[in-house]
Amino acid sequence: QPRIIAVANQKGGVGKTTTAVNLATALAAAGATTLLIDLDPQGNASTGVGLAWAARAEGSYSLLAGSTSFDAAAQPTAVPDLWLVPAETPLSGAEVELVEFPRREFLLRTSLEPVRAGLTAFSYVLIDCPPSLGLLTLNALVAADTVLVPLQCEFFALEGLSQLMRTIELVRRHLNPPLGLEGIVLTMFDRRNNLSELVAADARGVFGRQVYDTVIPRNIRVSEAPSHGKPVLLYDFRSPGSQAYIRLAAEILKRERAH
Amino acid sequence: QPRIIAVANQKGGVGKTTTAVNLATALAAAGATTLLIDLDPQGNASTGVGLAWAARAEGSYSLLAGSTSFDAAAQPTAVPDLWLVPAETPLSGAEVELVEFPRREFLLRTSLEPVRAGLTAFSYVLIDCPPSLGLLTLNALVAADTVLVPLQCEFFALEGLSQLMRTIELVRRHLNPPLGLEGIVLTMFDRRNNLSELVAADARGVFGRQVYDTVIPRNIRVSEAPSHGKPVLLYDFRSPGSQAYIRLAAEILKRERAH
Ligand SMILES: Nc1ncnc2c1ncn2[C@@H]1O[C@H](COP(=O)(O)OP(=O)(O)OP(=O)(O)O)[C@@H](O)[C@H]1O
Ligand SMILES: Nc1ncnc2c1ncn2[C@@H]1O[C@H](COP(=O)(O)OP(=O)(O)OP(=O)(O)O)[C@@H](O)[C@H]1O
Ligand SMILES: [Mg+2]
Ligand SMILES: [Mg+2]
Repeated sequence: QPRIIAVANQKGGVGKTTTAVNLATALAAAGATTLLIDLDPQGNASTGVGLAWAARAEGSYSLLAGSTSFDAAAQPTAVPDLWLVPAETPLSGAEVELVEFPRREFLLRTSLEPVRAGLTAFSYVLIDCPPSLGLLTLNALVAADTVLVPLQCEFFALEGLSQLMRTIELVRRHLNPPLGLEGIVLTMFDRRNNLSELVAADARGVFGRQVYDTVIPRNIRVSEAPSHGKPVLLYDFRSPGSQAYIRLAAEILKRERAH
Repeated sequence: QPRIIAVANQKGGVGKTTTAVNLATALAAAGATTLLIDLDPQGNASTGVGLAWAARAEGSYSLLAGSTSFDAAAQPTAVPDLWLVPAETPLSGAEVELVEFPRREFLLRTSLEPVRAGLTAFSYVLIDCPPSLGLLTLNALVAADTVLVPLQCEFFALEGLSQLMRTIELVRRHLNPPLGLEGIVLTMFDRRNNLSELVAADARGVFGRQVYDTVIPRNIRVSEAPSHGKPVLLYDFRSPGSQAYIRLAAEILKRERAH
């Protein structure tokens, strides 16, 4: 049975896609067959693993709408043991369209039944969410076992955390009781900037061990990698960004074994 | 008659709020009485001008729902000649709630009738949008005369531009025919990072003079200012960030006079 993790934060630009793509790659490299689901209409995760727009005919929109099977929506990527359910163009209209559907928050969870039942080879499923708490993110939170929260080391990002935690609690109470917090990962940490230290200290003060020891540094190679259609692990393996995501994967695997 | 400008981009974290808050402050400092409308449930623009959550009883949600008048929703800020319509907590449910309303895309435009009719002292209205192309951003695009697009100098942000332009074109064709492009402003430009140069060259290649000459540099003082509840112009007037937003205001005022 795979572990299904929603990578979510309604604050924009905090490193959700970068974390989903590179953590998925690092988990696959560690031998855990991984599925990445792109649930953001921007389609950045699909771009981040090098999939052209022309190759995104079936994906997460078709799954939500129930117009395709899971097998048709998932495809292999250039990264060994990493599979992708891409985001197709119609996903941008889904938030409004899905409002009328019965059990609209359960559409993704239902479509992932074969995965949840252990009928596929996946050990991990990561869902990249859009920057909002609308129906797409709700679908991810209902389909997931846990939530991984990238937290950019900036003030606005810290301010938004309480809103996200309230939403997770609401989902736990009304839609998905076993939903847990996988952890909080500090991203774009800049040693030269006091603010990063302040935000990190604040987050650890409130969330303690739920914040990973591994911190992702701000690293130019990370932001260059998507323009080459590659996770940073493939673009520049030795970069501080790649090494941080490899350590993050190791920490997540270690914590899971400990439970 | 004021100029109503939507500050929009569905890509997250590109500097929408930072641009809306600091450009509004610079326009007010230049003698143009300005209104800032916070249409993002995160409420970052309200925080950015120093308004406590307790003081956000009436604002953009009440305007959309039609439960308050414009006069009750707008309040002065600590910045002379800068007024704010804050984002209240219920705004986070508005995207789903508004779907059922008749003329759901025109709710903001209708509530701003007194402003549009020149019955208020405002010369400029800036609307800070959330990172999505849902009903809140659509309301802003329908209420606005023009759209100001902050473009972060990163690859994912550039990729998202065509989706935004398509949406603006759809709104122009079906909902708000005179909607124009105010301009594209390059944000978080980092001289040490090749990627910034590449993105800037690409954007100017495609959009030409629609990209402002003024470029906003990545500047730590800009990201520190919100934790002090102040626009960067008040937090550190001499910083490169403040000076860039002052130049941007001057360029916008100059371009408007030229038309
Ligand atoms: N550690 C890092 N160092 C440098 N740049 C980074 C890092 N992590 C992410 N970035 C860059 O910052 C920008 C925002 O990251 P990303 O797009 O992953 O965030 P997001 O939360 O997925 O955004 P959105 O809210 O739009 O979905 C991207 O251009 C990305 O390349
Ligand atoms: N020129 C700059 N230099 C340094 N930091 C900046 C700059 N502009 C914005 N920032 C910081 O980058 C982060 C993202 O900016 P901001 O929140 O304004 O983007 P946004 O597009 O409004 O995000 P969202 O999509 O969540 O609404 C913030 O923490 C902000 O303080
Ligand atoms: Mg993303
Ligand atoms: Mg914002």
